Amino acid sequence: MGKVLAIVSQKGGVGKTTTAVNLAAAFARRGLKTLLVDTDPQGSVRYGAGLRKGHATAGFSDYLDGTRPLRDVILPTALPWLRVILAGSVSDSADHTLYQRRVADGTLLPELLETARARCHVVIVDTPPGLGPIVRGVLALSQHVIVPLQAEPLALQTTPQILRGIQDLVSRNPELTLDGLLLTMVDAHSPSSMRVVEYVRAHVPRHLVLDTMVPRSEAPSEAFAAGQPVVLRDPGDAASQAYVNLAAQLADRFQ
Amino acid sequence: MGKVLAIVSQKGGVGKTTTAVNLAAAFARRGLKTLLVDTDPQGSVRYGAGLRKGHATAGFSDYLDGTRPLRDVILPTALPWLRVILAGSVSDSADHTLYQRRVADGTLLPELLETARARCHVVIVDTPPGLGPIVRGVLALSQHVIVPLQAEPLALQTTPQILRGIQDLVSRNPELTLDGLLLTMVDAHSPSSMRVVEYVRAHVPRHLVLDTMVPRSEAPSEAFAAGQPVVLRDPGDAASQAYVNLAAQLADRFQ
Ligand SMILES: Nc1ncnc2c1ncn2[C@@H]1O[C@H](COP(=O)(O)OP(=O)(O)OP(=O)(O)O)[C@@H](O)[C@H]1O
Ligand SMILES: Nc1ncnc2c1ncn2[C@@H]1O[C@H](COP(=O)(O)OP(=O)(O)OP(=O)(O)O)[C@@H](O)[C@H]1O
Ligand SMILES: [Mg+2]
Ligand SMILES: [Mg+2]
Repeated sequence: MGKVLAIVSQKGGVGKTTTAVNLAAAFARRGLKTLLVDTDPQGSVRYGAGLRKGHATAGFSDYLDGTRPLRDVILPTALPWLRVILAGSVSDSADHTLYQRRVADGTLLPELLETARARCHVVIVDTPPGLGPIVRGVLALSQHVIVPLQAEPLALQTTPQILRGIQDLVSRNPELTLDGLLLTMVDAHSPSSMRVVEYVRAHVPRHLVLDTMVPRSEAPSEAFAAGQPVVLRDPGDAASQAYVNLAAQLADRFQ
Repeated sequence: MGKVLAIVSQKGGVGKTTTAVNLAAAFARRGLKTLLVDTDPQGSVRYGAGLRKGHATAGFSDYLDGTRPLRDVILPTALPWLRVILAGSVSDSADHTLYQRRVADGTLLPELLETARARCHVVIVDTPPGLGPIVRGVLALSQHVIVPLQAEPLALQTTPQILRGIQDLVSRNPELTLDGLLLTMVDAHSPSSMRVVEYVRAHVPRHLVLDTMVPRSEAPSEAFAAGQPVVLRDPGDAASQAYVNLAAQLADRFQ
């Protein structure tokens, strides 16, 4: 039985989608059967997952509202062991209230994850920023969660609140463990960025901070422009190597 | 009668809070009576608005749930014409469902904005990432909206959706105009960042893109670490100057 790994943060723009896409690709490269699911109405996974040209755009929201069966929304990618479910047509609508309710209250998300866990080693779920109904609905059904923490002073200020929110959600789901905070966009040339790293290493309990840190780099942004995971597009880049190392470190939790 | 200016984006981490705080400080420096309201449960405004040490932390959410009167939550800052309303105790709670409902459906937000418009030239409202009930509730009562657009390929990919969402919200409120997209974190040394700028200038109708662009700079992050708006802490910095120029360009819309 595979496990569900959610990527969550209340703060926006911290690298949730970048982490979800690249961890998924790195796991698949190691031979883990991997499914990547985009629950964020923004639908950013679509732009970075290495899908084939002309791919279908129906996704998770179309499965939830009953207009598409599951097999229609599971898309192949450039990697044999990586499949992707996009956010779907919710990305084209302006009002997400109904979609949020379906994620939080419906029975289709549990069914989807049960089916996926039966067929895969790991199901990685990208989520929207915040601790709203979508994130709560996903975490209620997850076994693992990683919280990207951007190495910026402001992201640090809101960390206690994020940890409190996650602890609250972890307490409601006995199967859920916090794998840790993942420091992202660590900029060795920026004193304020390095102060954040030092503060986290000194003040957050060691078991809550992943050893791997993802450095700030041009490559993830260029990979999005090219529509691919950076671990595939630019494997020699330091950010790519960080995601590959992270996958190596976490892989045995999912086999 | 003053006007309400909302700072909105579906994408996270694009500079909404940085723009709200610095535009508010720059307007106040020009002598406009300015109120800055934080409606985002993350409560990031608190860390960048230049509040006095030991300031009260009750705020907008405490006014909404009836535990505080308005005069208790309006806080003075280092600038005579700038007052701030923080997010308040919602920042300390893990579940924001009730808070979201109060913002979207209650009568207290309209009352607060009416009172503020009677006393100020401009009320700047920071919002959480997304197009959820808080953003919709705020935009229904606003006269102006600015959408920060991070000069990154991925932020560009989701722009059509953000513009569609905003157009939908603008169509529901005849008083609301989109002042424009504000390009932020523009990195002259990054080819992918400059490609985003060129693309936006070439493809988005000119009247929808503000002339001012905010360059990527260390100074806004360091200003958050110091708890102040960057326009006050480091007025010579290029990002500060961009916000000051933007305030000069927009000021006559609010007097
Ligand atoms: N290591 C890195 N170095 C530099 N830029 C990065 C890095 N990782 C991600 N980025 C860029 O930072 C931006 C934010 O990343 P991303 O969209 O993955 O964050 P997010 O948390 O998913 O955002 P949202 O809250 O909007 O969902 C993107 O433009 C991405 O290309
Ligand atoms: N011009 C800039 N150059 C470099 N960094 C910047 C700039 N403006 C803002 N930042 C930094 O980028 C990060 C994101 O900015 P900010 O928090 O204002 O975005 P936001 O859209 O309000 O995020 P959220 O979606 O979480 O509310 C912060 O760490 C901030 O210090
Ligand atoms: Mg994302
Ligand atoms: Mg913000």
